[in-house]
Amino acid sequence: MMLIIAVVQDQDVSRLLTFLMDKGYSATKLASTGGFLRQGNTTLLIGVNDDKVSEVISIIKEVCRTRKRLVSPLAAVDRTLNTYIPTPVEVEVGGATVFTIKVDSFEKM
Amino acid sequence: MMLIIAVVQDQDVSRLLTFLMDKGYSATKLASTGGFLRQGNTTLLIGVNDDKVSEVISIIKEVCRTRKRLVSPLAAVDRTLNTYIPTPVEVEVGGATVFTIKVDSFEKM
Amino acid sequence: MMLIIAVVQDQDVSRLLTFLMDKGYSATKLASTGGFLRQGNTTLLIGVNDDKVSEVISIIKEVCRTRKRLVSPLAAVDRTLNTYIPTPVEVEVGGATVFTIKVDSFEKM
Ligand SMILES: Nc1ncnc2c1ncn2[C@@H]1O[C@@H]2COP(=O)(O)O[C@H]3[C@@H](O)[C@H](n4cnc5c(N)ncnc54)O[C@@H]3COP(=O)(O)O[C@H]2[C@H]1O
Ligand SMILES: Nc1ncnc2c1ncn2[C@@H]1O[C@@H]2COP(=O)(O)O[C@H]3[C@@H](O)[C@H](n4cnc5c(N)ncnc54)O[C@@H]3COP(=O)(O)O[C@H]2[C@H]1O
Ligand SMILES: Nc1ncnc2c1ncn2[C@@H]1O[C@@H]2COP(=O)(O)O[C@H]3[C@@H](O)[C@H](n4cnc5c(N)ncnc54)O[C@@H]3COP(=O)(O)O[C@H]2[C@H]1O
Repeated sequence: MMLIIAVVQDQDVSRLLTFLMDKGYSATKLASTGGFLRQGNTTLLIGVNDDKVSEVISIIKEVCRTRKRLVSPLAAVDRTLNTYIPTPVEVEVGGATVFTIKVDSFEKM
Repeated sequence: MMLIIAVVQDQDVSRLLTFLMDKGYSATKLASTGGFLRQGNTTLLIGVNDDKVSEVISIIKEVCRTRKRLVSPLAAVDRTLNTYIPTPVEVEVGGATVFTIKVDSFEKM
Repeated sequence: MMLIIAVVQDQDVSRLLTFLMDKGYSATKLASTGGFLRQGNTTLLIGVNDDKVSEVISIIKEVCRTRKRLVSPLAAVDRTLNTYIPTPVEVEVGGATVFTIKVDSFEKM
């Protein structure tokens, strides 16, 4: 058993869950926030048998899109700058950040 | 040190935490959502010494109940059906889904 | 790759994220609740290369403060007492509780 922890963009979550559920997988959704942009995103916990990890990862790859976000630089530039810079900055946010962790034991009760 | 990640139903959380706290355990609660029913549930993080894992799991087993949920089929049936089926569908939700993961290092500061 | 799961107090989160982002680290924030005090706190997921774990832990140590919380004993004392005790109880809450877990595989997509 492996636990996949995937941080994805909110816009992809519903479609991703539909794909995963239709294939018989189970998942749990946690509302989260990005540490850099401080904007909402979603963290999914997906427990799967070892031999299914690559299928789940390819579903995530298929569904989750990279997007560019315009960010007010006040939140994102180097904090040592004292002057106020009005022009927005473009930051690319990847489709998904995925950690796969070995599960020592799994039980449903 | 092991980290127990337990997905439980909201109705059992308060009693479960009381039991765990009374036994001197510590836990952190995360609000979560089921991937299939898209309804609220709770994910608990419980860090315990290796030799206490089975005691915590038996407390979870004792407190967390299996329940049947009536679900409007629109959210739950096979998406290939085009016709609208008005009768609700019963889905059994287990008391707890529990992942136990080895902790490489643990520190309180 | 290691996944650091750090439970910290809300008051330290913004400064901690600023420190971590400025050093080029990435993190995801989850709103959480303490199992004992039932008060809000924050759980951070921080994926780092193995050789950077100790630097991240020392940043957490530097930023996160231990605080004393006054708690109405109704929520915290032994439940077998029937009498109502009006005087508040002081509970010390540590700066951070940190679990470090080995990551089997990591992927950005
Ligand atoms: N210290 C830093 N300096 C400069 N640019 C930075 C930065 N940290 C992040 N970024 C950039 O900002 C995007 C959004 O990051 P955020 O932290 O809001 O949202 C992140 C975060 O919630 C999560 N994430 C990514 N890597 C992570 C890691 N190693 N550990 C935990 N969470 C991670 O995935 C989301 C998307 O990450 P992604 O890498 O695709 O996209 C990132 C990256 O392009
Ligand atoms: N391997 C795993 N990884 C991560 N989280 C997991 C997991 N297995 C279970 N969970 C979590 O535990 C909740 C209860 O699962 P349970 O299997 O008892 O009860 C489930 C199961 O009886 C059924 N179900 C779940 N996924 C299904 C699917 N793909 N197809 C058909 N039925 C499904 O619906 C009930 C509610 O599921 P829901 O997703 O709303 O809520 C799930 C989900 O949040
Ligand atoms: N092994 C573990 N697994 C998962 N999460 C963990 C953990 N150890 C600590 N945490 C998380 O860190 C928060 C602060 O814990 P700390 O031990 O510094 O500070 C604790 C501790 O001094 C005390 N405490 C916790 N559990 C207790 C218990 N069963 N009996 C007596 N005192 C307890 O109350 C303070 C606040 O606890 P609270 O639960 O509200 O909030 C906890 C909890 O959210």
